[in-house]
Amino acid sequence: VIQTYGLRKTYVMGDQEIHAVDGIDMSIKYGEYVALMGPSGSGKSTFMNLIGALDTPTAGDYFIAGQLISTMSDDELAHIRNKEIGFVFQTFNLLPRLTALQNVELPLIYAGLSPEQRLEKARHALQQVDLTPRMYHKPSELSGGQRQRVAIARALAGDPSIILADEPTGNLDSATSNEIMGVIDVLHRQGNTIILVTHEPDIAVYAHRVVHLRDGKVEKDESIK
Amino acid sequence: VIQTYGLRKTYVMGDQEIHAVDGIDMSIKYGEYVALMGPSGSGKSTFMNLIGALDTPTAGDYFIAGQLISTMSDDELAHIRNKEIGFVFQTFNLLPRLTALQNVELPLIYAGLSPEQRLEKARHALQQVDLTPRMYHKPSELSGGQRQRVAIARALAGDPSIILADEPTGNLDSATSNEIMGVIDVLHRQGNTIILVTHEPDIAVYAHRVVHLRDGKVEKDESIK
Ligand SMILES: Nc1ncnc2c1ncn2[C@@H]1O[C@H](COP(=O)(O)OP(=O)(O)OP(=O)(O)O)[C@@H](O)[C@H]1O
Ligand SMILES: Nc1ncnc2c1ncn2[C@@H]1O[C@H](COP(=O)(O)OP(=O)(O)OP(=O)(O)O)[C@@H](O)[C@H]1O
Ligand SMILES: [Mg+2]
Ligand SMILES: [Mg+2]
Repeated sequence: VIQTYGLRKTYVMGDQEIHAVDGIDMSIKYGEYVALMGPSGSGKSTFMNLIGALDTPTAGDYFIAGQLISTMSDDELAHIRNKEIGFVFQTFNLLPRLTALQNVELPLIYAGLSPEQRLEKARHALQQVDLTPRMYHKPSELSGGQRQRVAIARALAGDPSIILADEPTGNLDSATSNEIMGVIDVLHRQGNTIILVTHEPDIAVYAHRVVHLRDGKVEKDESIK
Repeated sequence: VIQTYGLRKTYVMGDQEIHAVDGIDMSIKYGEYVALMGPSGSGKSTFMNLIGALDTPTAGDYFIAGQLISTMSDDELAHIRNKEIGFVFQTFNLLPRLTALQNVELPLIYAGLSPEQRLEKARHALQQVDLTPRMYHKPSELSGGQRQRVAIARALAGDPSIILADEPTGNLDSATSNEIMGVIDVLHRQGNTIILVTHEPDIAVYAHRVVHLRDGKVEKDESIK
């Protein structure tokens, strides 16, 4: 479902070139569960933003569901980002003036659901991450782990078929982490595709395949189940 | 060096009262190394903000170095926050328009150092967290783990005697985490006081005492060395 050829993202700063993603060929099948690991600064978030259609590559091709992303219209891209893909950001990226509930509802507005449907799906997603008592809080009125869980709920609320999660458990205690990984497991068994960035080996073991990045390139790609 | 009696922080939302910190008596000696653990939302960050003099309690007393914080002048409080305490925030709290180097220099301006001294201390702190090649980047041009390391460097640059670190390794791979914990270890052996919030048992083991919070109260307090 995801196919990249020679994918590159280069930043130019002054006379320096930073090859955040330095030529990645990757093929991820429908229903796969991949963990993406690698040192700080190795290009994981940059790569995730490229495959989430949230950023454009400097070079290389990226096909999603067989279609070349660079040839898609704005409507098609918006559809991919909001309906097909659920993205959990490493730094959460919640809107500060909206409540947790409103933040989770946001992608559902693009999906064209009625207000009643949106409310019901958003409430359900917040319940899945154990945040029902906090749904009217704004991000500044939430703990770090609670904000992370709102970001997770927002990614899952629209039932996307591809889940891209960038370090979704970094601010969570182990009990809550395991709960979240359980939710993701269920989504995987329902046939969805999961790509998860993590630094923690205890989280990576939930995946079926682990890809290691270093300096913007794939260093290792192994099956673990 | 840190003493709290019946410390409370209550948030009122509508007709609901949230007891984020619900009566904490804690005594931390000079040179101690304490890990603070507990579930998401149990009050760890709120407690850290209170003892870091970044927030005022709803009730209770807090003594730092024998002095009652509620009787301190603004100057004395500013001195405590910028010179005595180094604080690593859970969500980094970097200024987006400043470079990594400028962000790290910020607390040193309060300390009244000359521009040359500030530059040298800031560069040294960034080198300790392995970020020299990135010191002219702004936060938006840094990876999650790099931003976390800037936040750490900023906390350490002014050689504070009390280090309050709220989940300082959440976004770091294990190699970098161990490096950072090594730096903190050295600071501890130099006689500084360390209080570290963490969810990870592998990080908590560096401490000599572990305090567990639950629902804003101390649930357990044990020596581990
Ligand atoms: N401004 C606020 N208004 C209302 N409630 C708040 C506010 N700030 C924090 N809270 C609540 O206080 C509780 C404690 O928050 P705190 O940030 O201290 O938790 P924590 O232990 O650091 O959690 P985490 O491990 O997720 O970072 C949470 O339930 C949170 O929702
Ligand atoms: N806008 C930018 N300008 C310049 N360099 C950038 C920019 N954004 C990212 N970088 C650099 O690209 C590299 C890869 O960043 P990326 O965020 O993908 O790393 P990462 O693997 O997610 O790291 P972490 O584990 O710390 O989150 C880093 O070295 C970073 O400094
Ligand atoms: Mg990242
Ligand atoms: Mg916290």
